Amino acid sequence: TISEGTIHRLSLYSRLLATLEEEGTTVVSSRDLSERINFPATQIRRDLAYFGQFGKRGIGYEVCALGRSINEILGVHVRRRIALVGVGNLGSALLGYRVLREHNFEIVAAFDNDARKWDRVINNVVIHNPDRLPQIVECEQIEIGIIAVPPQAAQNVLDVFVLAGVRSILNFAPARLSAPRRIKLRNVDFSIELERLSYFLQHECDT
Amino acid sequence: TISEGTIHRLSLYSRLLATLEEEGTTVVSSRDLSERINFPATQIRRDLAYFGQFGKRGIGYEVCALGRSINEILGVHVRRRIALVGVGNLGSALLGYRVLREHNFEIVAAFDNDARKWDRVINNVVIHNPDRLPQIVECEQIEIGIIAVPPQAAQNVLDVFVLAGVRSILNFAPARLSAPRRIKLRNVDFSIELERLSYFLQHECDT
Ligand SMILES: NC(=O)c1ccc[n+]([C@@H]2O[C@H](COP(=O)([O-])OP(=O)(O)OC[C@H]3O[C@@H](n4cnc5c(N)ncnc54)[C@H](O)[C@@H]3O)[C@@H](O)[C@H]2O)c1
Ligand SMILES: NC(=O)c1ccc[n+]([C@@H]2O[C@H](COP(=O)([O-])OP(=O)(O)OC[C@H]3O[C@@H](n4cnc5c(N)ncnc54)[C@H](O)[C@@H]3O)[C@@H](O)[C@H]2O)c1
Repeated sequence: TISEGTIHRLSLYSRLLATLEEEGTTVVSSRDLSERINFPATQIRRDLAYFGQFGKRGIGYEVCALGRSINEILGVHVRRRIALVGVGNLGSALLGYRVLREHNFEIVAAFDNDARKWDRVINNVVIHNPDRLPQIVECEQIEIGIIAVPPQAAQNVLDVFVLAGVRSILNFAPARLSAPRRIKLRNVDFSIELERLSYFLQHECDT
Repeated sequence: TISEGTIHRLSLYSRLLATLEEEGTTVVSSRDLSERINFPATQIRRDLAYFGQFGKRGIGYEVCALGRSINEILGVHVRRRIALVGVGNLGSALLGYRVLREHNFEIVAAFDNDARKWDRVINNVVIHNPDRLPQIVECEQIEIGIIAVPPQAAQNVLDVFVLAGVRSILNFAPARLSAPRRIKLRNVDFSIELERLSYFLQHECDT
């Protein structure tokens, strides 16, 4: 099975190739790629070969074609419809995050158990009563659920998503959630990003 | 130089060891660790050995001691003081994120160029006029800056942080920023996390 690290690199390659395309570059070698994203060229070639992408000897990879292939591998050539539960500070920030559309992600429905928020529209997304989630997941063909509620409510929200047929979930709440094996659950925690900075600060003087 | 992947794994080990400690586990083998976080035991042993952490043959690692060592390597045994610029939806969510304190991160000052927000207090953090940033960075000994402003303002905010002497920066704005080599800049983009889910959805039927 493919590692989480490999999938992460695919996202980085995808973004780099999109940038190269904007810059008008048509061909790129693994070495050029390596210099721009700071991974060994051997790693890049191995990743791409794993997915059946091979450069032309002495030339490299075609930027457009490779970018398209990687996006299809990532599944971002398909519009992914998302339901968001919890429209507080974080949820509102996610609703306003334009980058999602650029990668073919669209939050099509939002839910909050604060009745004062029902029927409000933020960035063209209506906020609904959570009772309506199962029905809306079905008719909106939602494949991804985002959990942005307080930690004590998160497991309950996950259970509702699973029952409604949502197959993948991004959780922001600091709670250890349990989900059936067939569901892909990913937890997000910015403090991990801060620890990268902390590591740098701790070892700054060594370099 | 150490890879970003290794630092990321250190954060995962740190969290797992904290959990094991809470559960009352005193000794753990690389194999036990491997089963809980889904990395090969060989990788875990290699990472730990790189940092001078060796288990006892036939026994494993002492949970408390290893956890402490890893936290010192990550530099989270030191309270890291943070300044946040941009107290909109995302910034407000970050101010309310209690997990930061648990990992010894503290947002001690916030800044926003919306004058109506000045002197407001959110979670014990005062929101200041950005003009005061250099002075506050110095007297508050701030080592980490967080950028949570709209993309067109982000480079400017980074430049102010750098001038003020902040050495590491976490940027949430979707903008390609340039920073001096000595500054550690990390960009956060949730759409990458969503692409992990998209990959899963795309290949679900293969598994
Ligand atoms: N992963 C990270 O790095 C990170 C960063 C910041 C915040 N967070 C977490 O994200 C979550 C949201 O943070 P926030 O600052 O937006 O909080 P918030 O209090 O502003 O928003 C929470 C929203 O969820 C709604 N809600 C509560 N229970 C609900 C339920 N059962 N069903 C539907 N809606 C419900 C509330 O009405 C509110 O609108 C928290 O768990 C917080 O800890 C995570
Ligand atoms: N990385 C991610 O995955 C992710 C997710 C959501 C949002 N975002 C980004 O985070 C940023 C903030 O999003 P938001 O929803 O909180 O936006 P927002 O509009 O709610 O908040 C922006 C805040 O920044 C302040 N501001 C603007 N220019 C400033 C300046 N020059 N100096 C100081 N303060 C300034 C505004 O007054 C406002 O309070 C945006 O760039 C958004 O694209 C990133």
